[in-house]
Amino acid sequence: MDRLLAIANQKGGVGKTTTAINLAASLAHLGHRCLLVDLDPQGNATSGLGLPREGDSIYQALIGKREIKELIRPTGVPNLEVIPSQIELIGAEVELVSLWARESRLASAVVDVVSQYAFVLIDCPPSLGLLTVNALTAAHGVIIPLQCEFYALEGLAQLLRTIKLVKARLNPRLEVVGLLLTMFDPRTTLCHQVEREVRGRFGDKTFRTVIPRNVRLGEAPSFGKPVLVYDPTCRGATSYLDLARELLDREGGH
Amino acid sequence: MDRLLAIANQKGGVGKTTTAINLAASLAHLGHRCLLVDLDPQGNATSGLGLPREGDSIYQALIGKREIKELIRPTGVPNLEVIPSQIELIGAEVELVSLWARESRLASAVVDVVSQYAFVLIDCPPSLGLLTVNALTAAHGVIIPLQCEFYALEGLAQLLRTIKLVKARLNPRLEVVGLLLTMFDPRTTLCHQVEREVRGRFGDKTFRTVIPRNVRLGEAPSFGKPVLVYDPTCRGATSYLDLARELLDREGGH
Ligand SMILES: Nc1ncnc2c1ncn2[C@@H]1O[C@H](COP(=O)(O)OP(=O)(O)OP(=O)(O)O)[C@@H](O)[C@H]1O
Ligand SMILES: Nc1ncnc2c1ncn2[C@@H]1O[C@H](COP(=O)(O)OP(=O)(O)OP(=O)(O)O)[C@@H](O)[C@H]1O
Ligand SMILES: [Mg+2]
Ligand SMILES: [Mg+2]
Repeated sequence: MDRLLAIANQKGGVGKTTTAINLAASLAHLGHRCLLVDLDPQGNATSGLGLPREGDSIYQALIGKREIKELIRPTGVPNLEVIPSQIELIGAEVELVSLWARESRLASAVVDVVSQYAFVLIDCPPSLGLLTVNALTAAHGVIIPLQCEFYALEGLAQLLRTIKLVKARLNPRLEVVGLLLTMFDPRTTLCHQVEREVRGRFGDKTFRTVIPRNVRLGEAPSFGKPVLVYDPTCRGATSYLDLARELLDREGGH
Repeated sequence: MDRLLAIANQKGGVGKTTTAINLAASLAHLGHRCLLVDLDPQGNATSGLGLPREGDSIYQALIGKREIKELIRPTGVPNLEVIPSQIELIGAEVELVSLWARESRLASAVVDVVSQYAFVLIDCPPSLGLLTVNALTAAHGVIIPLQCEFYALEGLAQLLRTIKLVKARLNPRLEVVGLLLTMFDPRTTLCHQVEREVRGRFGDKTFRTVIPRNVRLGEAPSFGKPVLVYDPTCRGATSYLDLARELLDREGGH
């Protein structure tokens, strides 16, 4: 497969990290080798998998100091490895500005490892700055987690514009793989309204799988484990497993 | 009073915009003139109050093209005015880097309007870049909205470090006014654990008022209204009114 997917949305708190960790862990559980790249200075994907946010990180690869191969860490979950983030990454947004080929630093760094994995997933920070642009420039596709809220819908147009710009100028193969509805609470009309609007506007581009609001997804990171390991039978775990299967169906055509 | 407060937390989706809009509206409702500055390129505070995200915005004041006085807009809520955001603000993070006194552009821009309001509140984007640093450099105090989740606690140390740095080098009067627990769901043990941890560590710096998870807070922005106008009797509205009263008590000492 060797598919490289960015998990991106500049709106904060929509479930990017939760999707990156639990989709990667689900694909790994189904037997596919996965690499998760934590491109967010907050380092939530790193700590959510129980790794320390110290030592070398993706930052060193972006500024050309380390090979990506040297930064890969095991996670304790079979078939899942991670490239951690570190607080220095905060400076990268500004430091990258003056470097050559600043938008494609990540793309050229990952090129020699992508073929060793079925999937490489990139967790993005809540912004459309140079870190997210690097992820979009490196990626084959983008998964857009979307909370069923008003503000989440508002930001979508800007995100899709940015994806179009990256596709036109930096990465012609970039496609939107799918929009993923997250933290869905069927008791609220707001969620149903947003779902109707998103499926109406984006049709098949919207994953059939919907991730329900489930407190176990919020608890799992404090134990440094994906939800599939923390509580395999909860709805949070089964919904991300469903998402992994749906993604494999969609990607199967490639 | 003329207090200038930043609403900041680099963790995404913790309730910064919801707090900025509804605290400002509650203070206005209690008879205090308020100005809300939308410093987030997403422009959620602008649209959450029913204003268009077009035309001139705080961006023009940061780069020195417009006076802040010219950017003030009415909101339809008595005693509440807003300085809107606009998508150009996305570029400001990078553009400000090379300007003189880049950290204090906002501080020098607001200085002639602060005295006309009892409170000026600044809604910050989910990052610790130059926009948030500008807000911290201009502010008397910081309110830190905190979701009762694991990742929210994780980012706190980095935010407090940044506040300390700004206080030491750019703005000696900067204080943490309080940590505000948001989206609190009493049915989950996670929320109670986080509350115990935060009150244990920060004591009186934690507001007594806790904002419950309440779907009306998510619905109100789609009508362009603060929750106090959209549904004055709901728990979301009464909790922000309580917060405003508690803030007035705390600030009363100044
Ligand atoms: N389906 C869900 N049900 C319940 N809680 C969830 C769910 N998905 C995510 N969460 C929790 O909601 C919070 C926000 O999710 P997450 O951190 O994954 O979003 P994000 O988009 O990565 O945020 P940021 O913009 O800060 O990077 C986290 O505390 C997470 O544990
Ligand atoms: N107490 C609450 N109960 C229910 N929903 C809430 C509450 N507070 C905020 N929300 C909703 O949760 C989402 C996140 O809140 P909000 O946008 O205010 O956070 P933020 O910190 O400003 O996000 P960002 O980091 O993107 O700026 C919004 O859709 C908002 O309507
Ligand atoms: Mg995240
Ligand atoms: Mg906001």
